[in-house]
Amino acid sequence: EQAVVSGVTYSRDEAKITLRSVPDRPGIAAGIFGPLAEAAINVDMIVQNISSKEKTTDLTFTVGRAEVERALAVLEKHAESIGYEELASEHNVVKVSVIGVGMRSHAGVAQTMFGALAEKGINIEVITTSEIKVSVLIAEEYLELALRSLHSAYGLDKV
Amino acid sequence: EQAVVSGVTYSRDEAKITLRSVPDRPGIAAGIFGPLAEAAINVDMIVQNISSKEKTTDLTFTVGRAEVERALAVLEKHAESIGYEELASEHNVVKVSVIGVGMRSHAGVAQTMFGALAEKGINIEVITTSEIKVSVLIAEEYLELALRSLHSAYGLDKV
Ligand SMILES: C[C@@H](O)[C@H](N)C(=O)O
Ligand SMILES: C[C@@H](O)[C@H](N)C(=O)O
Repeated sequence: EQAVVSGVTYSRDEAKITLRSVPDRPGIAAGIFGPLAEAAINVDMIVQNISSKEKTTDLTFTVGRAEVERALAVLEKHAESIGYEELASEHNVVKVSVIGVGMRSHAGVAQTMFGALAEKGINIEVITTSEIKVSVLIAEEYLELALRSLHSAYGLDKV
Repeated sequence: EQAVVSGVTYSRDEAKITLRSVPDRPGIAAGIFGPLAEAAINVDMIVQNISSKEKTTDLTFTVGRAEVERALAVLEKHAESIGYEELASEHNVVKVSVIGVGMRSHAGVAQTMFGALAEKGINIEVITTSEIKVSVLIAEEYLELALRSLHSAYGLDKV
């Protein structure tokens, strides 16, 4: 499984915005991304997990740092129709991704990635995956340390 | 933006497992995927959002339906070291993805996707994105309706 990982990438220009406790019913997600699309806000990651017993859930997305204020203003304008409890945003996060083409399972790649970050005391704030990638958001101050640890964990630093 | 979407894909063999309220500190995610990788469980999606004020968060992943029981047994064995409050699983979900190569922003593609699902009363349970895709988990019974609605929303049904 290890041989599968071909590289580690990152993006510094990420700020995350979280809508806390949105109602878990059809139309809410459309009511969030409709106004953002109309305001031509460039959204990168979108992450939502299943709802709680109270039938609400948090929805997080990332934008370039220059667009945070504008995105927050759009959401505040539509606060009533969306129905979130609170908006939270954080500028100092970075996205780090491990790329593995042909991964049969994410578990092995994730174990190595999460283990390497844990050894250095780097907390994982958000996780998403695609067929060929595992991506996390971490605090920006850990970026260089994370990249070095991941390169060595996957043996990518051997020439 | 619309011209960007090239296709809609889906996967029926998905069951989701959620660890409720895991502690948000380094090492927890590694402590979940280590045992799963060692048990050779094939993990597909992994989704985690930022933590709550109580410094806990839910972590969801998907496996093939045939592996749910085995994955739950692995997690129950490590319940103490991971520290989740509760395990939840659901068999009848499917993953539906919209593919858009060269998407500058996910907002437009997401608006159309989420809007098309909302119109048909289809609730979105989980959302993740990658550079070229927006993926959601929905209830299996809505699969055919979702695929038809998305094909027509993106004009993919025109020959
Ligand atoms: C929370 C949000 O995703 C909601 N479930 C919807 O379908 O829009
Ligand atoms: C919740 C889990 O992701 C934790 N933050 C970790 O770093 O392992």
